[in-house]
Amino acid sequence: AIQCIDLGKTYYQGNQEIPALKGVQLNIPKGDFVCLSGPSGSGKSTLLNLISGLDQPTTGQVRIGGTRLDQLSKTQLSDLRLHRIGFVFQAYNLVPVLSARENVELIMQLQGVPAKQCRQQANSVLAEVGLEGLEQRRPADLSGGQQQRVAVARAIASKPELILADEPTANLDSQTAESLMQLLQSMNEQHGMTFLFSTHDPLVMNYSKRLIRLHDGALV
Amino acid sequence: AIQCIDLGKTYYQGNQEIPALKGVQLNIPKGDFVCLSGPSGSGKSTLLNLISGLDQPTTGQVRIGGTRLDQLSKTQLSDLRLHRIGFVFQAYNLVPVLSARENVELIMQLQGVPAKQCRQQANSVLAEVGLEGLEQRRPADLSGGQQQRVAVARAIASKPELILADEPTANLDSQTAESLMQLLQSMNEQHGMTFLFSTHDPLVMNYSKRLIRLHDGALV
Ligand SMILES: Nc1ncnc2c1ncn2[C@@H]1O[C@H](COP(=O)(O)OP(=O)(O)OP(=O)(O)O)[C@@H](O)[C@H]1O
Ligand SMILES: Nc1ncnc2c1ncn2[C@@H]1O[C@H](COP(=O)(O)OP(=O)(O)OP(=O)(O)O)[C@@H](O)[C@H]1O
Ligand SMILES: [Mg+2]
Ligand SMILES: [Mg+2]
Repeated sequence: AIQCIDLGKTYYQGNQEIPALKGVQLNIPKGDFVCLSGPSGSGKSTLLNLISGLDQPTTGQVRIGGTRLDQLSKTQLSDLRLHRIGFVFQAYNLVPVLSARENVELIMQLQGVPAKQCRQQANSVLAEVGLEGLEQRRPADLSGGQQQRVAVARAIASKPELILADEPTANLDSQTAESLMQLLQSMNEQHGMTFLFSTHDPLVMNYSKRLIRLHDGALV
Repeated sequence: AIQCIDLGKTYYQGNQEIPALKGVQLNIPKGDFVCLSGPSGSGKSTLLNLISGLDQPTTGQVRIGGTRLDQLSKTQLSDLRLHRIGFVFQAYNLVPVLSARENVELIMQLQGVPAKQCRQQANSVLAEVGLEGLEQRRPADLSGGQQQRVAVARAIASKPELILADEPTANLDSQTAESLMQLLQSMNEQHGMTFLFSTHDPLVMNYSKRLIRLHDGALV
């Protein structure tokens, strides 16, 4: 479960203040399947970064499963991100020198999953997102939408309790996006994984149980 | 005008052959406004890379304005890309250490446009894509959709005769995408610039005069 309490983020550029998020109140119960939409620059990525603990708020607090993120040590926070949260970055953030499979295995290896199981699970997830046969390719030798799906596979492979996905279908055609959303929906239904998507894609919005809108850093 | 004659591209991975494009025949007259759609991995980026001369075909040829690209010297080809073609990359390819404005100015500077005119034109184009006030920001301090618009601004700033845009609205909400397409359409109408887009976005397809579909590397 995610709780955002009066959450705010201000960036600073020289002497200029940029209020990217303002007083966000949000409650996302365990097992929810939620879409966050809003214009370019409205604060979606910022909100996801704060919820994941990748960035720190200027005001307010984030709670994951009742735990306040700002009260965790650096180690406890990185532990939470490793074991309990899967993150799909808007720009994928794949490791260029690793193959698609190695990129997907990486998180499970860090979690201490045995090598054979990492490999099987990575292959299985890559097949589920339609990338069977491409496991050995490096990101530079994949299409944009294929790279995006490796990023999604990496986030879901270890079935973490919470998935934060930043525009996960931006570079996918509607058919590929549809298959992906069906996969994520079934993971939500079968494993009770909580999903929070930021998206511009009406298709993704159609799959969500609930739609949240951001405008100029505020919920509307 | 663009002509693709029996254009093919095969990638090689170890001893594996990947036929990404197969015998593409294409004729795009000057001033056309064309969309290229197709599933993820169908060859859209590959085709754009071949048309721009950024990559070389395995079979067939590309002609821009009647000139065969494979008969140009390295200098003539890079000259053509600098002066006659604007390219919007699927992954933007912005220079991280330059501001948004410097990224947009870069091409005009290389073209020998006077500094004052570069600056004015860059500011004007950034305002036209809705980024007024963000000119001094570096890419890392911009949202995904804002970075995408800097990449578009950079390609159109010097009003080249041909624009190749690889999924230019992928990270934009529908309202921002709409404004962008209206801008590009007006440049097509007022300046006779030729546009070839690769896209998954129905909104972009609605603006195009003509729709081309790729499937598994072949036109359908
Ligand atoms: N450098 C490369 N080496 C090997 N295969 C490649 C390379 N680049 C692309 N491919 C393959 O060629 C095919 C076409 O890729 P391309 O990037 O043109 O697709 P696309 O239509 O742009 O896809 P998307 O919509 O996902 O961006 C894909 O199957 C891809 O995996
Ligand atoms: N590091 C930063 N420094 C300054 N301003 C920033 C920084 N990162 C983001 N911003 C600004 O904060 C605002 C919100 O950015 P954010 O990336 O959250 O938007 P977004 O809703 O994800 O947009 P998009 O749909 O384009 O991805 C934007 O106006 C952006 O320019
Ligand atoms: Mg974003
Ligand atoms: Mg592509």
